[in-house]
Amino acid sequence: MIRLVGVTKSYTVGDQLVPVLKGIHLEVHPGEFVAVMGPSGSGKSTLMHILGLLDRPTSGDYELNGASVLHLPSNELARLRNQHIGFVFQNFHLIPRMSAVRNVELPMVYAGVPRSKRRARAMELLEMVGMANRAHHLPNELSGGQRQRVAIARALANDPAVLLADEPTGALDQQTGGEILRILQDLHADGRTVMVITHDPRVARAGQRILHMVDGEIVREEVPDEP
Amino acid sequence: MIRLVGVTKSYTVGDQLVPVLKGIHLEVHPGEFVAVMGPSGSGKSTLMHILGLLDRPTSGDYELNGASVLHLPSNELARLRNQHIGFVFQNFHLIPRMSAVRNVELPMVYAGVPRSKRRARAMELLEMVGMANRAHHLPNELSGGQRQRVAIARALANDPAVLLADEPTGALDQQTGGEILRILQDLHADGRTVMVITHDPRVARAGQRILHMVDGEIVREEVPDEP
Ligand SMILES: Nc1ncnc2c1ncn2[C@@H]1O[C@H](COP(=O)(O)OP(=O)(O)OP(=O)(O)O)[C@@H](O)[C@H]1O
Ligand SMILES: Nc1ncnc2c1ncn2[C@@H]1O[C@H](COP(=O)(O)OP(=O)(O)OP(=O)(O)O)[C@@H](O)[C@H]1O
Ligand SMILES: [Mg+2]
Ligand SMILES: [Mg+2]
Repeated sequence: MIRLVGVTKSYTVGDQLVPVLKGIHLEVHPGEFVAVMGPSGSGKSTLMHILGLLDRPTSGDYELNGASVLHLPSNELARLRNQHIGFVFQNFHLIPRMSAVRNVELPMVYAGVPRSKRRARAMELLEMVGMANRAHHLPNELSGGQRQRVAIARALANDPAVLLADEPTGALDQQTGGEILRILQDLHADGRTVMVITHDPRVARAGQRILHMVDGEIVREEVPDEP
Repeated sequence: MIRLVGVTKSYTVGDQLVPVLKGIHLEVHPGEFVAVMGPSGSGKSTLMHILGLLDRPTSGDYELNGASVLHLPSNELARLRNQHIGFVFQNFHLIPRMSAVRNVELPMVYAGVPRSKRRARAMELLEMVGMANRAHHLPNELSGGQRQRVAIARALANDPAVLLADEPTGALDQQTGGEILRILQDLHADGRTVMVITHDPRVARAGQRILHMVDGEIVREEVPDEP
């Protein structure tokens, strides 16, 4: 159970205060598939970074299974991030000097998974996203959509209960995007909680709920029709 | 007049030869609006880098207004790139330590434009893409779609005759993407040559021709119906 209560986030740029999240109230139940849509700059990625324990709110609270995460020790936050939450970044954040397969293995390295098991699982995940034949390419030897797919594979490395994906099909053609959507739906069908930021109506409609953000607030909740 | 004759491009990864472009024949006439579509990894960005004089073919020729560019001295190539071709990169390539407005000014610095003129034009371009209120933010203080819009503004800095845009609306919501498409259409209406790689059918339909790439080749040309 993911719960945000009165979450705000502001940044300081020079001497300017830039308010970005202006009071977010949000509940995501275990096993839910939630989509988040909204204009460029409305705060979607900022919200997802807070949910992914990659950033802290300026004010308000974040409860995970009834307990506030804001008071957890940093090693416990790191463990949650590494093993329970898979995060697909909007700009991928692949390690430039590591090949695709080694990028996918990295979360497993942190989790202490043995070498041979890591390699087998990483290749299996790359296979799933159609990237097995580019396993040894560096990120700068991959196309935009290929990097995106490696980032998706990496997010799944430790088989997380929660998947947070920031525009996971943004760099993909219609067909490849459809394949990724099916993967997200399969992960959801297996009981995982999936939250996706997307500009693609087809991905949003796959959700059980669509949260619409404008200017730092959730202004509307939509329940798509059964497909 | 842009002309590619039998262009191939291959890379070496480890001891593997990776053929990426497999014989491209292409003509783009002055003032044309051409869209390029195709699956992730099919060679679109590689093709555009060659067209933008950012990369050289492995074999074949590239003629610009009847003369081969492959034999031009590097300062002449740099001048063409800086003043005649605007390039919007798929992953934006903004300078991390420079603010949005200084990133947009950079091509004008290379072209020797005086300081006050540069600042005025850069702010005007940022205004056009809805980014004037983030002019002094660094790239890491901007959302994904905001970086994309700054990259578009920068490509237009020296008022190029040719605009090459690699998925210019990929990170944008429907509405902002529509605004960018209108900008591309206005630039085209003013007589510029516009070539856009896109996964968005709405952008592709704005073109006078759509080139479909699969596995390193142009397999089909489509003429969209009049809108
Ligand atoms: N580190 C930062 N410092 C200052 N402002 C920031 C910072 N990070 C983000 N912002 C601002 O916060 C706002 C929201 O950014 P965010 O990345 O959450 O938007 P978004 O909804 O994901 O947009 P997009 O659809 O373009 O990805 C933007 O206006 C941005 O300029
Ligand atoms: N420097 C490189 N070294 C090796 N292979 C490369 C290199 N750059 C690109 N490639 C390969 O070339 C192929 C085409 O890449 P390109 O970036 O042109 O694809 P694309 O059509 O733009 O894809 P996308 O829609 O995902 O952006 C890919 O299979 C990629 O792995
Ligand atoms: Mg974002
Ligand atoms: Mg590309």
